[in-house]
Amino acid sequence: LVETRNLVKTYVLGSETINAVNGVSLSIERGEYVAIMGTSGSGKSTFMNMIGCLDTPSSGEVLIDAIPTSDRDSDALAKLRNEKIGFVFQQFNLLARTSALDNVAVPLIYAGQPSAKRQEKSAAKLTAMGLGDRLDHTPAKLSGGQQQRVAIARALVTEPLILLADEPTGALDSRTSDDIMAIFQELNAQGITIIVVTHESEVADHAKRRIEFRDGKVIEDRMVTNR
Amino acid sequence: LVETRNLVKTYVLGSETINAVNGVSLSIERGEYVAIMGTSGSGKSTFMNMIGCLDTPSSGEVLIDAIPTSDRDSDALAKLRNEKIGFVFQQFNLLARTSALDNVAVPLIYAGQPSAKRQEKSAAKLTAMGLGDRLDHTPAKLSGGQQQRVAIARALVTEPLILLADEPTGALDSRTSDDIMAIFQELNAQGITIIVVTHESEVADHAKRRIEFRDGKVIEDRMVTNR
Ligand SMILES: Nc1ncnc2c1ncn2[C@@H]1O[C@H](COP(=O)(O)OP(=O)(O)OP(=O)(O)O)[C@@H](O)[C@H]1O
Ligand SMILES: Nc1ncnc2c1ncn2[C@@H]1O[C@H](COP(=O)(O)OP(=O)(O)OP(=O)(O)O)[C@@H](O)[C@H]1O
Ligand SMILES: [Mg+2]
Ligand SMILES: [Mg+2]
Repeated sequence: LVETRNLVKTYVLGSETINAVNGVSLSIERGEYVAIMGTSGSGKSTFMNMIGCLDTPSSGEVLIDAIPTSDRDSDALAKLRNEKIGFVFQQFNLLARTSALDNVAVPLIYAGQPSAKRQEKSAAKLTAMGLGDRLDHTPAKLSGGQQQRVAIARALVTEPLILLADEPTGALDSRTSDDIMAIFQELNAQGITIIVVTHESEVADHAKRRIEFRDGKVIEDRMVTNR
Repeated sequence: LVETRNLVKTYVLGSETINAVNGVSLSIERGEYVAIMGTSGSGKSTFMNMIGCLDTPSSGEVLIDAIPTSDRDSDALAKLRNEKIGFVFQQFNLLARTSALDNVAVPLIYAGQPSAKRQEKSAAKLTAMGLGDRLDHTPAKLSGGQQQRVAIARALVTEPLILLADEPTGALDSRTSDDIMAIFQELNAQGITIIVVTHESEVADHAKRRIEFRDGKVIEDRMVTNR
């Protein structure tokens, strides 16, 4: 479902060259549950942004459903992202002047759904995250973990085939984190492909495969036996 | 050193009232190392902002060095914050168009230090955080964990008496997190008072006292035996 071939992302700042992702080739099948780990700055978010079609490679290929993203024009890419991919950003990326409810509804606007349906689905997702009493709060009026849960709700509201979650429990206490893990487990049981970047072993332990990054490369890629 | 008496913070949004902090009385002595834990939305950041003199209580008192913050005017409060308190924000709060080096130097500008000294101290702090090769990167050109380390460096550059750290390892892998814990341990050994909000037991285990919040109140406050 998701494949990369010699994927590279390089940044040039003045005289220095940074190889954020430095040649990654891997393949993730439909229905997998993968944990991506690695040291700070090892290229995990950069990699996620490329397979999520939010960023273009410097060289190499990303293929979604066997079609290279470079073969799709920007409208087709936007449509693919909106319909098939749900992305939880490491820094949430919520709209500051917008309520939790309207933040979650944004992907449904792109999907062309009518207003009543958008409100209903968004409210349902936020309630499932324990935020039913925070629907009209803007991000500044929410705690860090509440903002993170709004970001998760937004990623799930279009019922994506592929969930890409970059540190989705970084701001959550262990009980709230368990709730999120149960939701992810349920989605994976329904066939949703999950790729989660995490530094917490409690989260990585739910995945069936573990990929480790260092200095822009994959240094380990193995199946893990669940508890 | 830090004391609160019946501390309350209430938000009113339309017809609803939110008791973010709902009557907290506690006292932290010079040199303590305290971990604050609790569920998402339980009032931890709101509490930290008040004892860090960044936010004013709705009622109750905050006393720093036995002086109520309400007895100080805003200049005196700003001076106290700048000279005695280092704050690591849950969401970093870095200046977006400013390099890592200049972000870290900001508190030294307020402290009236000359430019060469500011650059030297900021570079030293960032290098100690493993970011010596990222000094001129702006936040958008840094990974999540690198931004978090810039926020930590900035909190430490004035050599504060009190370090208030809100989820300082939320975006860090375990090895980088260990490095930060070693730095905090060293500071506490030198007499610096450390109050850290965390949801990670590996971080809480370094503290000597553990305070747990729920629904704006303290439900547990005990000394913990370190390994
Ligand atoms: N400006 C505001 N207006 C209204 N409610 C607010 C505001 N800021 C915070 N709150 C609410 O106050 C409560 C406490 O927030 P706080 O940020 O202190 O929680 P927290 O314990 O730090 O949570 P987390 O672990 O998720 O970071 C939350 O329920 C939040 O929704
Ligand atoms: N726009 C940019 N310009 C220059 N360098 C960048 C840019 N974005 C990221 N980098 C660098 O690329 C490297 C990889 O960044 P990335 O965000 O992918 O790391 P990460 O593995 O997600 O780290 P973390 O665990 O801290 O979130 C980092 O060293 C970072 O400094
Ligand atoms: Mg990252
Ligand atoms: Mg908080």
